[in-house]
This record gives sequence, structure tokens and C-alpha cells, in this order.
Amino acid sequence: MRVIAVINQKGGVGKTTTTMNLAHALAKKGYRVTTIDFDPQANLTVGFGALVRPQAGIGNALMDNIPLIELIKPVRDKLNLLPAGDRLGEFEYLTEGGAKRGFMLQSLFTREQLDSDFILIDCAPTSGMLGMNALLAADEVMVPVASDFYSLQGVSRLMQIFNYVESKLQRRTRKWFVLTRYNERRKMARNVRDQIVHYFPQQVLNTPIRETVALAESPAYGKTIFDYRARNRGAEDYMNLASDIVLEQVIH
Amino acid sequence: MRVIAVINQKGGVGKTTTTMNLAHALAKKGYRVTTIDFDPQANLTVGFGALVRPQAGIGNALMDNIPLIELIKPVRDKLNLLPAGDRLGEFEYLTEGGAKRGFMLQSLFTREQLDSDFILIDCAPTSGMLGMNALLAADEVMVPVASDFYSLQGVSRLMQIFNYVESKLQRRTRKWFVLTRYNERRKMARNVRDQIVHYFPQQVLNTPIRETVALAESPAYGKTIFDYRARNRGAEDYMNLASDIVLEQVIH
Ligand SMILES: Nc1ncnc2c1ncn2[C@@H]1O[C@H](COP(=O)(O)OP(=O)(O)OP(=O)(O)O)[C@@H](O)[C@H]1O
Ligand SMILES: Nc1ncnc2c1ncn2[C@@H]1O[C@H](COP(=O)(O)OP(=O)(O)OP(=O)(O)O)[C@@H](O)[C@H]1O
Ligand SMILES: [Mg+2]
Ligand SMILES: [Mg+2]
Repeated sequence: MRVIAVINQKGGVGKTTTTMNLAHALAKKGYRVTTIDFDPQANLTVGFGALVRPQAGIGNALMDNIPLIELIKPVRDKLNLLPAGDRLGEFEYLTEGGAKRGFMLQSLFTREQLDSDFILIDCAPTSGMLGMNALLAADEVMVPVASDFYSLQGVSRLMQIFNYVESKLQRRTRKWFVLTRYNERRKMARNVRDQIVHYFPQQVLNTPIRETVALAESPAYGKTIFDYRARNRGAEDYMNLASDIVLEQVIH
Repeated sequence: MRVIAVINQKGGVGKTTTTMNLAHALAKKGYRVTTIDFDPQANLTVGFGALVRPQAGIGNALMDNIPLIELIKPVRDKLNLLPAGDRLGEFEYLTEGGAKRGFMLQSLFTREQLDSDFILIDCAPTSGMLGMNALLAADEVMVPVASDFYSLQGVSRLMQIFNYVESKLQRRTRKWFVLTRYNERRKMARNVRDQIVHYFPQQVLNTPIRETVALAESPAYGKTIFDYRARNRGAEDYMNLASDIVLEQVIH
């Protein structure tokens, strides 16, 4: 079972778009996938067409000890979603519990075995309590990097945070980078790709996800790219990214 | 003096790009402007070319009571910046102080008069402590709305948060919306514009900021669009947006 946290504290770099579409691509390849919407804004839940009001989700598992089995919803064939739920915002600002608050998601996974080939955790654009919990619960981290300057800046800050946490806790997670919102014709996009490949050799997944309007449209219909436009290049890119993560194919 | 918080908890919608370029446009029109980088990620500070390490900023004013006068840096003619500073991340997770923690920025403004025609506060993509402080310290709110579905979704959630806070505190701020990353040829962009104008009549500023690669490139050089490509359409859009906010020109 591979537990992958999709993390980048920079906003709007494609964390949710990647979690949703990569998850569906892996499911289409036959893997059993569970996605966790770990953002109180619940974009992933909405994107799958799975939002209801009120809703219980990962927030309630953490705050109210509701068993995961009662919260997980099948959203596609071989693809399950643990929605954000209405209490996740409170969890972010939980004050009691001291340092072990960072381990609550990890303990949840230990207590309640999730039966999946892949678990993908869609994170919020913050590096606080939610980000810490995701990092500590995961064995691998996937960092979507949009093809612009602030995104690149965000990566170096993120790496400092990871290195600090990992040295304190004597643990290491594997890191993968995904180029998102990529436009080969833009010099800036090529620069960002070159910088990321330079600083993280053997860690940048092979397929850049190109800027494609259908990827932005599909969540408006509660659909993944595979539901919405299965032969679109956005579907092709995410299917190729799924092969990349399975086979660990990186840019050389 | 107009105190405007640039707020949207959705990531990557153009808060920082708008704060930086709108501020410079207003300064070029002769207004005295102070910008506040209220995001621990310090994108605004970097975008102006004003980041140094270590750096004291608004976080230190709030946490250490350093006077603002010692922290404010002139960054352009008639344009000052109060950088994020290294302690702002801690302020976000401050636990002592109870409910009045939300009023700390407001009290700071009351105690230390900032002498400006406009104060623009660039906010982080979160709706926690930082967002609350900005909302309560400002008289007006500017909401950049990127031209896609999740951005639109984010607006309705943001409005619920504003309405809740404002009814509790019996106060109202003026709200402005700015269409960002706009592409007239995309149906989705036109839909987002139509929805925002429909739900917020008289509140959507007249000039949509078009998707323009120079706007994404300029911060890589520590430049605003006016420093980088002054005759570019990105500069034109932000200069027009500056007229819109001064004259309160909205889409009808
Ligand atoms: N490859 C792409 N092509 C076109 N649009 C994209 C692409 N990737 C993402 N987008 C759009 O860009 C916006 C930001 O993407 P998304 O919401 O997935 O980012 P995020 O990192 O999850 O944001 P947040 O930090 O707010 O959680 C969305 O409207 C999305 O539909
Ligand atoms: N009109 C535009 N044209 C082209 N690129 C743009 C435009 N507006 C913003 N961008 C780019 O989109 C990305 C997101 O913009 P920006 O960082 O200003 O958003 P933000 O809302 O401040 O993000 P965050 O939530 O992370 O603080 C940046 O790389 C920026 O350069
Ligand atoms: Mg997201
Ligand atoms: Mg920003």
C-alpha cells in the first residue's frame, strides 16, 4: 500500500486537480485507490460530485472518532473518497494535545487499516496542522509545481520545512515532483522544469501535465477528466502520470 | 485613508499579483500607498524585490511589539511595504489571547497611525487567524476571482464566512470583486464573470485582469509589471483597475 500526500503550501498549483485525476487514472488501471480530502475547502469532494450538506468526513474521524468505514464513499469503480466533512476546519486549529496533534492522522491509519493499493491525500495550501498530519501519515510526498516563479519559490520553502521535520523525527519520505499547468511554448515553464530537474534529479515524474481547459472545467460538473473528456490530452497526461508513479519513471 | 484587505481563501487566484500591481498603479497616479505582506510565504515581499534574511515585518509588530515605523520599507516612489517578516507564521497559530486575537491587527492600526491614502493587505490562502485579523482591520475587502470553477465555489464559501463574522460583530465592510486570469475566449471565464456580476451587482470592478505571461514573470525579477513591461497589457489592466477602485467603477 502506497500512502502519498499531495502537498504544496503554494495555492492553486494543481494539488486537487492532480489528486482527483491521478486517482481515477490509477483506478482505471485496476488499482484500488482511496483519496482523502484533507482541505476544509472540500474542492476534491466537490470535484468528484460527492459533496452533500451536512457531511461527515476525515474531520469527524479525527475530532469525533467516527470509524473510517462509516465515512468512506465509493465515488467511481475501484475509487473511494474520504470527504473533508464539516469539522475539518476545526481540526486545523485544534489547540489541546501538544506535539502529538501532528500524529493524529498517522495513528488513525494505524488503528483502522485502509484496504487500498494507493491512498492519495489532497492537502490544503497551508503548512500548519493539516500539512503536518499529512506529512507524518504518508510514506511518499507528491509536490505539484505549477510552471511559474512563485511556485518554484514555494518549493524551496517547502523543502526547508520537510528537512526540518524529517531531521527532528529521524524519518524520510520519498519525494516526487509533478510539473503542472505546463506550457512548452512559455520560456518560464521550461525554466521551472529545468530548475526542478536540476535540484531534484531522479525525482521529477516524466509527464508534465499540460495547461488544458478541460481540466479546469470538469470539476464544475462533478466529473474527473476521464468522465468529462476521456480522449482529451488532459486525460492522456494523467494516464501517463499514473504509469510514471507506478513504474517510478522520472525525467533524466 | 482606505484600508483594503485583498482576501480569498482559494489559492492562486491572483491576490499577490493584484496587491503588488494595483499598489504600484495607485502610487503612479500619485496616491501614497502602503502594502502589507500578510502571508508567511512572503510572496509580495519577494515580488517587490524586498526580501532579506533575516527579516522583521508585520509578524514582529504583532508578536514583539516592534513599532511599525521601524519595519516599513519604501519599495517604490510613494509606495511602502511592511514585509511579512520571519515571525508571521507563528502569529497564525497563536493560542493565547482568546477572541481578541482576531483584533490584534486592528489595534495595531489604531495605536500606530499609518500615513497613507491606501493600505492594501495581501492575505494568505487560509481563513484562519490571519484572515480574521485582516478582515477586522480593513474597511473594504477586495476579492480576486480567477476565471475557473473552484474560484467561483470559493467565493460562495467566503461570503458565508464574511456574513457570519459581520453579523456577529455588527459591522460591514464594502466588498469589491476583481476578475483575474481572465481570458475572454474561454466560455468558463465568461460564465464566472456572469455569475459574479449576477450575484454581486454594483460590486464587480470594471476591468478584468487578463491572463498575461508578463504578470507571472515580473516577480521573478523582483519587479512589478510597471518596472518590467510598462506598456504591456498587464500594466494597462492594472492601471485601469486603479482608476476603477478610485472612482468606484463597476460592471453594469
Ligand atoms: N493542467 C491544468 N490545466 C488547466 N487548468 C488547470 C490545470 N491544473 C489546474 N487547473 C486549474 O487551476 C486552478 C487551481 O488548481 P487546483 O485547485 O487543483 O490547485 P490546488 O493546488 O489544489 O489549489 P489550492 O491551493 O487552493 O488547494 C483550478 O481552477 C484548476 O481547475
Ligand atoms: N493575470 C495573470 N496572468 C498571468 N499569470 C498570472 C495572473 N495573475 C496571477 N498569475 C500567476 O498565477 C500564480 C498565482 O498568482 P498569485 O500568487 O498572485 O495568487 P495568490 O492568490 O496570491 O496565491 P496564494 O493563494 O498562494 O497566495 C502566480 O504565479 C502568478 O504569477
Ligand atoms: Mg486544492
Ligand atoms: Mg499570494
